Amino acid sequence: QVGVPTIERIVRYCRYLERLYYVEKRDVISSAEIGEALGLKPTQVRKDLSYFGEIGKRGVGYSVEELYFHLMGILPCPKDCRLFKIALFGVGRLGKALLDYEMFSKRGIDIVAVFDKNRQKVGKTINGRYIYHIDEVETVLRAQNVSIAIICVPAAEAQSVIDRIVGSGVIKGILNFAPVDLTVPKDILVSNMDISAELEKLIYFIREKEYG
Amino acid sequence: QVGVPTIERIVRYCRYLERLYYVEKRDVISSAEIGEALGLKPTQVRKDLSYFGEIGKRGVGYSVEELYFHLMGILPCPKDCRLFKIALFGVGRLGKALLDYEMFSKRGIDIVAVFDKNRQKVGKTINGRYIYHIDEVETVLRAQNVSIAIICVPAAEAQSVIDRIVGSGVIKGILNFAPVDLTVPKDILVSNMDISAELEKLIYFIREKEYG
Ligand SMILES: NC(=O)c1ccc[n+]([C@@H]2O[C@H](COP(=O)([O-])OP(=O)(O)OC[C@H]3O[C@@H](n4cnc5c(N)ncnc54)[C@H](O)[C@@H]3O)[C@@H](O)[C@H]2O)c1
Ligand SMILES: NC(=O)c1ccc[n+]([C@@H]2O[C@H](COP(=O)([O-])OP(=O)(O)OC[C@H]3O[C@@H](n4cnc5c(N)ncnc54)[C@H](O)[C@@H]3O)[C@@H](O)[C@H]2O)c1
Repeated sequence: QVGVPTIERIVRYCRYLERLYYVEKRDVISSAEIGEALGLKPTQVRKDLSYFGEIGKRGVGYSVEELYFHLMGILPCPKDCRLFKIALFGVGRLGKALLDYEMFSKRGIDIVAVFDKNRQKVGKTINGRYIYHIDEVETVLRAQNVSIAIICVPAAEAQSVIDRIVGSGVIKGILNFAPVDLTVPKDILVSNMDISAELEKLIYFIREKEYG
Repeated sequence: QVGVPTIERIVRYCRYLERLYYVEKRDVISSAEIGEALGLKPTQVRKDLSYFGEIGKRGVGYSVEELYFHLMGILPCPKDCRLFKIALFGVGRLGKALLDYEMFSKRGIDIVAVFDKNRQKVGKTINGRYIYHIDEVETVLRAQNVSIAIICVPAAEAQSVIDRIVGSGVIKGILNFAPVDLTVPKDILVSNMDISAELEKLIYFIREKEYG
């Protein structure tokens, strides 16, 4: 069983190596250099990279091409991601920014259904997707075989939206932006996004650098 | 030197314990239960919690109150965060959603200046903040003593905005949402946000659970 932090690091290695491979056309890279770029200890990098199979040579470093494609094999590729149909709830500022985000199609993130409760938005289309009313959630999620939900509704509405989504019986994972703790059955995976935590981390490291 | 992943876990422990302390009014918690809730191995939890000083008792677990306030002491508290003035670039859908995000003020995240290049937006105010034109960036960042920038401009514009920000000489950290790799001097910390990576991680763990 691989833990959440390991996969988070693998995603970061992939993003970093993608740039080295395609943009900087680098051939070789050491665990020390990867660690330096990503704020990780070289021992952690070596441990991670050997967890999924031996690919580096001591003293020489890793082949960027070999390492990149080896790690990409661990993560779901765009083709795999596309198998998971996604619904987005709340077509407000954040929801619209996500619907228009160019990286989603590149990574195979396929948002097939969009929901809102505002009668002036329902029935329109946005970026080619029809906006359903929240009352249609059960039928639409089943008909479109949706398994992941992105929550972009106000905090006060989030739990009631979740209860309806869970009631559809098809959801396996939730990416939640609403600043509330959601109560969800144990078999559904929830990932809570909080941009303020990203800023707290940034401030921690700036202080660390300034005052050591 | 504490690594980035350790601080990421500390932030997650704090959010989790905040709920246990204030909402569920729990007294004691074990490393196993923390690990279960956050997708971490209990050994990793124990290692993290002992890194910053001994607080638990073998066999009994940790006092939720003691642990919560101990960990909160490691992270910048709202009062500390408020010392770091923040500027946001790009008052579009994402920028507006961030300016209106209620958790920022709760965590001491203080966005003092906002910039755009669209003449129809410049000169207006949003959530009480005046929208400056990007051409005023050097003067305003210095005058307001800004040290952190949040980038919400289109990918094609991001590097040129960064170059101007760096030119001001006061920026120490950048939270970047634009889907491009930014070239930034080594002494400036950059944190790149990518929601598609969050969804890739979610899909990885759903697959792991389904097919093991
Ligand atoms: N996690 C983060 O870092 C972060 C950052 C910014 C905003 N947010 C959060 O994201 C959410 C959306 O923010 P926003 O600025 O886009 O808000 P918004 O008000 O612009 O949009 C909310 C949308 O949700 C819709 N809605 C309300 N109740 C609904 C329901 N029951 N079912 C379906 N749709 C419903 C509204 O009609 C509206 O279109 C908020 O909860 C906000 O706090 C989180
Ligand atoms: N990282 C993620 O997960 C994620 C998710 C959604 C969107 N995004 C990205 O966030 C960015 C903003 O997205 P959006 O939907 O809000 O776009 P948007 O078009 O609604 O807003 C962009 C804003 O930037 C302003 N702008 C353009 N050039 C500028 C410049 N040189 N200086 C100052 N302001 C300038 C525009 O006038 C506009 O107000 C895009 O790069 C998008 O790809 C990232």
